[in-house]
Amino acid sequence: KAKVIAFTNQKGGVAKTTTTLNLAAAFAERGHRVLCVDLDPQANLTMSQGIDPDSLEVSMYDVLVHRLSIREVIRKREVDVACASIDLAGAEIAMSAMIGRERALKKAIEPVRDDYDFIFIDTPPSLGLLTINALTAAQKVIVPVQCEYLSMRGLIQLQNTLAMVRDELNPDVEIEGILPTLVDRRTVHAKEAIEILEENFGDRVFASRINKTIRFAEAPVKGMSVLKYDPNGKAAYAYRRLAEEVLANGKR
Amino acid sequence: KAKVIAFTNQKGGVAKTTTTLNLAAAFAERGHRVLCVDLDPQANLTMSQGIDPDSLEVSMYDVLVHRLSIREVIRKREVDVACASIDLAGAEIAMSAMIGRERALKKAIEPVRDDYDFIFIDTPPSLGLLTINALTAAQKVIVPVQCEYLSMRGLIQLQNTLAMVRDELNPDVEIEGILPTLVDRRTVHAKEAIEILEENFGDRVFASRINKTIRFAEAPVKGMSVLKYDPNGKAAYAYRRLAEEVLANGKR
Ligand SMILES: Nc1ncnc2c1ncn2[C@@H]1O[C@H](COP(=O)(O)OP(=O)(O)OP(=O)(O)O)[C@@H](O)[C@H]1O
Ligand SMILES: Nc1ncnc2c1ncn2[C@@H]1O[C@H](COP(=O)(O)OP(=O)(O)OP(=O)(O)O)[C@@H](O)[C@H]1O
Ligand SMILES: [Mg+2]
Ligand SMILES: [Mg+2]
Repeated sequence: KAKVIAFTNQKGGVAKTTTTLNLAAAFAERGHRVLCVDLDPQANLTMSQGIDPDSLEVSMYDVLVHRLSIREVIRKREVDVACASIDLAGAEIAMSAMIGRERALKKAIEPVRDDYDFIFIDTPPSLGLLTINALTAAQKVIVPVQCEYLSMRGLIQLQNTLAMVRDELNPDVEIEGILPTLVDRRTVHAKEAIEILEENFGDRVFASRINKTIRFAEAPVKGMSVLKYDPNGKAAYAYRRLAEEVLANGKR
Repeated sequence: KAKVIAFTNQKGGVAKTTTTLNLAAAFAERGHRVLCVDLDPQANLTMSQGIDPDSLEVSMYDVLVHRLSIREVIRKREVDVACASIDLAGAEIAMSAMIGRERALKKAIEPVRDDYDFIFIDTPPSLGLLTINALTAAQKVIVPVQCEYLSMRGLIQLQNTLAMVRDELNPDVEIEGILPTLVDRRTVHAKEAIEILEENFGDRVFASRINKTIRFAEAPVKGMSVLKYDPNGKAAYAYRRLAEEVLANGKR
């Protein structure tokens, strides 16, 4: 049965999508079968694999709201992608009156859990119903954090939300790790921020760091992960190292 | 009567909050009376003026959902701030059944429009009901855009949403300008992205650019705008220049 990991942080632009896709590609490179579920109406993960969300007849919206089989929205690329489209922006209102609205995703991925080793879920920058669905379906959560003040402030709220999900919907969900991203090693601000992270979260902060490099912005234009776009570069190496760390943690 | 400007882009982390606050500070420096309305449950603008959102009894949530007077949630700092709190995360569901749910903000700011020259609205990274409220209350929209592929892709969707608001809710709303932010002048990727912006949006792209500098991440820690934190630095200068450009456009 696949292990389900959600990539969550309500702060915008902290590399949730970049981390979901590139960690998945690093896992696939090591021979693991990985499904990426794009749960963001912006459909950035879908776009980053070269798929045009506007060309899709059906998407994760139909899976959640009309109980369409998730197999109908999976496209095979470097990894398998369960595609999003802008329709998802209407999912929260459409689902608000549904019974079991928080478990729709958990139910939808159950039938394919034997087909994969890992299922990764990319979430929108909010703590609304779509993200709650991801936290209810997941066993683990990876929290990308930009090492800046505004991004760090949001972590307290994320922990509160996670505690609520654990009480009401999913007793098993826990933080796999907190990932410092968009790190600019030249600034004191980033160093101080990482120190604060480690003081507050201890060993739940990954040893791996993802430094800033323009390669991450270039790769999505080509519809590729950085592992495919620049296989021997620092960007690819950073996510391979994170993959090792996450897989090693899993064995403990 | 105050001119109302919304700062909107559903892409996360593109400097919506940073632009709202620092442009407001630049306007205030020139003697204009400015109110900033924080409509984001993350309450980053509220935090960036040194106000702890968790200490607030009431916030913009109560203004929208319980029709509390907006004067009750305004705090005076470098500029006046109508504060947000995490309660706002529940506003969309609480308002989904209300009659006139899209006009709640427009009605709420009407009584204070004579007290200010400008009212700026910071929005969350989504095109949900809170952002629709901002677009319905505003005459103009400033769209901060990070010069990267994923951020640019979202502009088409934003234009579609704006057209819908114009048809159904607010015939006067139009784009004041598109602001290239987080610009790293060293990369080809940013140069190419700005060229694409100008090809598609012509003179609606501001001449002003906001370059990357760590000062922007440092200032919120002190609860200050960059104009107060580093008054003679490049960061402050960039927003003063934008203020000149926006004010000059307004006179045309
Ligand atoms: N390590 C990095 N170095 C440089 N740029 C990066 C890095 N990681 C991500 N980026 C770029 O930063 C931008 C934000 O990343 P991304 O879109 O993955 O964040 P997100 O958290 O998914 O955003 P949103 O909140 O909008 O969903 C993208 O343009 C991406 O290409
Ligand atoms: N020109 C700049 N140079 C460097 N850093 C910047 C710049 N503008 C903003 N930042 C930093 O980038 C991060 C994102 O900016 P900000 O929070 O204003 O974006 P946002 O669009 O409001 O994000 P969200 O979508 O989460 O609301 C913040 O940590 C901010 O300090
Ligand atoms: Mg994303
Ligand atoms: Mg913001």
